[in-house]
Amino acid sequence: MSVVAVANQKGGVGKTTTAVNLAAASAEMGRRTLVIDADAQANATSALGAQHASLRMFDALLGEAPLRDCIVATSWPGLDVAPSSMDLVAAEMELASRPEREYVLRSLLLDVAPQYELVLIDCGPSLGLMTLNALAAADGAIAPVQCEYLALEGLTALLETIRRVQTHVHPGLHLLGVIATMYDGRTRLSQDVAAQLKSHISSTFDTIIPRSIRLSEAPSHQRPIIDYAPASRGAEAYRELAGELLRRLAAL
Amino acid sequence: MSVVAVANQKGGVGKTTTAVNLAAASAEMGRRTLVIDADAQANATSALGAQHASLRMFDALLGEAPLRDCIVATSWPGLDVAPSSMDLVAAEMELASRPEREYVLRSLLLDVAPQYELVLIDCGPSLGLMTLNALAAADGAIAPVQCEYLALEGLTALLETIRRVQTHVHPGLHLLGVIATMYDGRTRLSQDVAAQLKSHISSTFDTIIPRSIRLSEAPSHQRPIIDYAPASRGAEAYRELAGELLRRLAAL
Ligand SMILES: Nc1ncnc2c1ncn2[C@@H]1O[C@H](COP(=O)(O)OP(=O)(O)OP(=O)(O)O)[C@@H](O)[C@H]1O
Ligand SMILES: Nc1ncnc2c1ncn2[C@@H]1O[C@H](COP(=O)(O)OP(=O)(O)OP(=O)(O)O)[C@@H](O)[C@H]1O
Ligand SMILES: [Mg+2]
Ligand SMILES: [Mg+2]
Repeated sequence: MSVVAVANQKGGVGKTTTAVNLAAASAEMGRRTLVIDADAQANATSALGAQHASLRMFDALLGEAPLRDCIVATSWPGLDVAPSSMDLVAAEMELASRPEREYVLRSLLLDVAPQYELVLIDCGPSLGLMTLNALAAADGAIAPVQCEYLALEGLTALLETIRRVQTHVHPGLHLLGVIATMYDGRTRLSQDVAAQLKSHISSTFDTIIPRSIRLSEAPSHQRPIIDYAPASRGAEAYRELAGELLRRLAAL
Repeated sequence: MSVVAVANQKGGVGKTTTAVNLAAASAEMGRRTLVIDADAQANATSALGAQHASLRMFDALLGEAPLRDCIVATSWPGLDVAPSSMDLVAAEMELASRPEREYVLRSLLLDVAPQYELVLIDCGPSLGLMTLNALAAADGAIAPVQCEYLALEGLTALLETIRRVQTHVHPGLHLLGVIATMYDGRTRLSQDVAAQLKSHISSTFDTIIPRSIRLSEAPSHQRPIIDYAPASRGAEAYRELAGELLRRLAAL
């Protein structure tokens, strides 16, 4: 089992869109895949149609139920999701006073390890305890970065956090790479930001995710892009990215 | 002095863009205006060119310096900013254990009340203690909502939080309204979301902020839109929104 945390404290950069669509592309290739929704907004949960589940990550994190009971199958073969809810905010506060508080998610995942080949953890726009749990549980971190100026600014803080987690919490964590998202080739801003990513951060993925209206429509239909618009540029890009990710994981 | 919190826990919906550009439009109209950057990402700080300031909100919140010493003038007459920094995360954790922890910002603002007619507080993508401080200090809250499906989902949680603050923390807080942002008239999604906002939330502002590349370029030049592209649709929209906001504040 490989575990990948999708993280970036900057808001709205495409974390959920990346976690959900990478997972769907991975399942389409026949890999048993799990999405962990580690964000109280529960966007990954609704993007995969699991918003009516009764047990959630809140229950697993506070030990009310084993993680495997909180996992639901989605409509797409080989793709499961551990749904979230707004009370994850309360769970995070509760965990803050516990010993080993960064390792709670990591130990929960041991319970389901034999059943999945890939686990993708969708983090919220924060570097708080839930994101730390995701990074401590992960073999690798990937950071979507919107091709906008303000998103570039936050990158240093994110890379610094990953370094700190590697030093103090989980030395086995790798930065798998950053992903340029919402790239609009017609604008100089997108071109500049994507070029800066490639030149400053050697692990930048080759695949660039284009800005595409189909990608932003898909969650309102609660379907991943490979189902909502299978031949679209967005679907192609996430299939390509899934291939690149799996190659980088295999090389770890 | 009127204090307005710009809040929404959904990431990337245009909180910083709205706080910065509303403030600049208000100063352009001759109102002495202050932006408080209450987000550790410090995007409002850099969008106004104040990233090299020495004292920050961290210092004021922990009582190391009075708020008035942490405020810097910007290049635009009548517009000041209280800059933020990444260590605001640490300040938030430190405040969590104090009595009256939600009211720290509110009491700090009393110190500068005579000098400003309008204060805009830029909140980060969270409903944590800093955002609570902003709501407890505010006469009104405004919520930018991106014209996308996932942004609509988070609205219930935000309105619920505002109600709870009104009941338990600050009964004088008003929801001034939600603002449709990044509206792209060519897409059905934008039209649907904007229409849903107007029909479900009576306080939705009439002004709609269009998606405009000039708006996303302006922060990389560290200038508000009314200076970077004064005749653009983005500048016009924020001037119009500033007028609408001031009318709503006057009617409180
Ligand atoms: N490549 C893309 N093209 C067009 N729209 C996109 C793309 N990727 C994401 N979006 C849309 O942009 C918005 C932000 O994306 P998303 O919610 O995935 O970001 P996030 O980083 O998970 O946000 P948060 O910080 O709130 O968790 C959503 O409405 C989404 O549908
Ligand atoms: N109307 C608009 N048209 C085009 N781009 C916009 C518009 N408003 C904001 N942007 C861009 O979209 C991105 C997100 O906006 P912004 O950073 O203001 O959102 P935010 O809600 O403050 O994000 P966070 O949740 O991280 O604090 C930025 O890169 C910004 O420049
Ligand atoms: Mg998300
Ligand atoms: Mg912001």
